[in-house]
Amino acid sequence: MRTISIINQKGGCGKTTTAINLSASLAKLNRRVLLIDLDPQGHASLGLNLKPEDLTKGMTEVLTQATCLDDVIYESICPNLDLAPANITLSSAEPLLASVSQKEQRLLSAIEALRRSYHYIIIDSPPSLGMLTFNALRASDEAIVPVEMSFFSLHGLAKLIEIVDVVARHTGHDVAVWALATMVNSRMRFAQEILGEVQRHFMDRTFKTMIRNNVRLREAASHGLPITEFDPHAKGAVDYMALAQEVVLQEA
Amino acid sequence: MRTISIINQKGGCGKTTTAINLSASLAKLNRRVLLIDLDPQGHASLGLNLKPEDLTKGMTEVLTQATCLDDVIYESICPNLDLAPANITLSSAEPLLASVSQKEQRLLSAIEALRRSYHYIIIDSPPSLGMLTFNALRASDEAIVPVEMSFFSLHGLAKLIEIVDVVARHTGHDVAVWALATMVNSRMRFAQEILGEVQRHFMDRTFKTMIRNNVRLREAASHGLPITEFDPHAKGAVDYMALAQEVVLQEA
Ligand SMILES: Nc1ncnc2c1ncn2[C@@H]1O[C@H](COP(=O)(O)OP(=O)(O)OP(=O)(O)O)[C@@H](O)[C@H]1O
Ligand SMILES: Nc1ncnc2c1ncn2[C@@H]1O[C@H](COP(=O)(O)OP(=O)(O)OP(=O)(O)O)[C@@H](O)[C@H]1O
Ligand SMILES: [Mg+2]
Ligand SMILES: [Mg+2]
Repeated sequence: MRTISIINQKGGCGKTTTAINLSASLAKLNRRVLLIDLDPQGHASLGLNLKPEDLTKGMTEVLTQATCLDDVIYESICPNLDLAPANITLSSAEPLLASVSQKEQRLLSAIEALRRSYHYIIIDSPPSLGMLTFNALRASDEAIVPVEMSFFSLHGLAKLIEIVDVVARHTGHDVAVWALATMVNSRMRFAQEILGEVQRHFMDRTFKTMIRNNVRLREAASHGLPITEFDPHAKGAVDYMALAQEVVLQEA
Repeated sequence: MRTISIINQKGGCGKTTTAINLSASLAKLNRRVLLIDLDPQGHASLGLNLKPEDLTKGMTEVLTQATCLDDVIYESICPNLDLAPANITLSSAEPLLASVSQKEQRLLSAIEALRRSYHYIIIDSPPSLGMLTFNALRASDEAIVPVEMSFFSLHGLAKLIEIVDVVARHTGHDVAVWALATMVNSRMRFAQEILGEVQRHFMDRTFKTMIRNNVRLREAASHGLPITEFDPHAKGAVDYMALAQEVVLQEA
C-alpha cells in the first residue's frame, strides 16, 4: 500500500483538485483507493458531493477520539474509491490535541489499524504547515506538491522541502517529495521560466505530466463529481489520467 | 483612520493581490497607508520586493515580544505607502501565545500604540481561521473578503460570516464585511451564477467593482511591484483603482 499526501502551504494551487482527480483516475486503473480529507474546509468531501455540515462523524473524531477510520468511511463514491470525509470541526483538532503527546502520529495509528485494504491512500491537506499537515506527512511515504505557475508559489517551495526534512530527521521517517505543475496555461509568457525553477528545486522528482488550465475541472467540482465521471474526454481528465499512469509506473 | 482586513480561509482567492494593490491605489489617491503582512508566507512583503528571509524583525516580534509596530515599518515603499513585513517565523506566534490571555488583542494594542499616523491600515491574512486572522479581525473596523469565481470559494462564505459574528458577540466589536469578486473571467459560463450567490450572502455589502482576471497582476508580483507601478494601464490597475475609489467614497 502507498500513502501519498497532497501538500502545499500556498493556497489555491490545486491540492484538492489533484487529490480528488488523481484518486478517481487511480480507481479507474483498478486500484482500490481511499481518499482522506484532512482539510477543515472539507473541499475534498464537498467535491465528491458530500455536505460537510451534514456529517455526524469524520476525520475529527478519528484524530481526537477513539473512532476507527473504518467507521467514518463512505464506500464506493465511484467504483474502487472510498472517502473518509472532514468538515470545519477539524479545525478544533489542533487546540484539542495541543497537550497530547505524539499528536503528530494520530493519523498514522488510525491508518495502521484500518481493517479494509487499499492499494493507495491519498490525503488532501489544508494550506498551512501545522499539525494536520504534520499528521499527513508522518503517515505518508510520498508527497505530491502541486505548484501553480506563479512567483508566490515558487517562494514557499524551499521552506516546504525543509519541513519535510525536519519530519524525516525527528522521526527517522523519509518522505519522497514530487512536484506537479498545475493550472498550466502555456500562453503565459513566464510559465516556462517558472517550470524551470520548479525543476531546479525538485530535479528528477518532477512529474513529466503537467495539469493544464481547464475550466471543466472547476465545473466538475461544482457538480460533486471527479472529472473522470463529469467529462472523461476533457483536457483535465486526460492530464489526471496521465498523472495516475505515471504514479502507477513508479510501483515497479 | 480606517483599519481593513483582507480575509478568507479559502486559499488562492486573491487576498495578497488585493492587499498590495488596494493599498498602492489608495496611496495614489493621496491617502497615507500602512500595509501589515500577517501571513507567515510573507507574500505581501515579497510582492513589494522585500525578502522575508532577510528580515531581522517584523510582525512576529510585534505580536510575541514588546517590539513597537513603528520599529518594524519600512517607509515609503511607494509614495504614501509603508509596510510592516512578516516571514515564516510568524507561524511560531500561535504556539508561543497559546497560553497568554487576550492573545487575540496583540495586534489591536500594537496599532493603538502606533506613533505614526495613517488614513488606512490594510492587513493581509493567511488562508485559515486561526489566531492570526482573529487578531486581524479584532483590530479592524472593516473586512474585505475576496471571492474567486468557484464553487469551493462559495462554500466557506457562510462559515466566514459566522466567525465574524462570533468575534462581534465575544468582544462587542462589530466588523463590517464586504465581498469583492476577484479573478473574474466573464467567458466562464457559471461566473454569473456564482456572482449571484455571492450577492445573496453579502447583499448590499458587495463591491460594484469586480477584479478581472489579468496576467499582469501575476507579473507585477514577480517584479516586486504593485500594479500601479508595474503597468498603470493594465486591466488589473484600472480595476484596483476603481476599488480604491469605491472605498474612498465610503468615507463620507
Ligand atoms: N487545472 C486547473 N484548471 C482550472 N482550474 C483549476 C485547476 N486546478 C484547480 N482549479 C480551480 O482552482 C481553484 C483552486 O483549486 P483547489 O481548491 O483545488 O486548490 P487548493 O490548493 O486545494 O486550495 P486550498 O489552499 O484552499 O485548499 C478551484 O476553484 C479549482 O476548481
Ligand atoms: N485578478 C487576478 N488575475 C490574475 N491572477 C491573479 C489575480 N488575482 C490574483 N492572481 C494570482 O493568483 C494567485 C493567487 O493570488 P494570491 O496569492 O493573491 O491569493 P491569496 O488568497 O493571497 O493566496 P493565499 O491563500 O496563499 O494567501 C497568485 O499567483 C496571483 O498572482
Ligand atoms: Mg484544498
Ligand atoms: Mg496570500
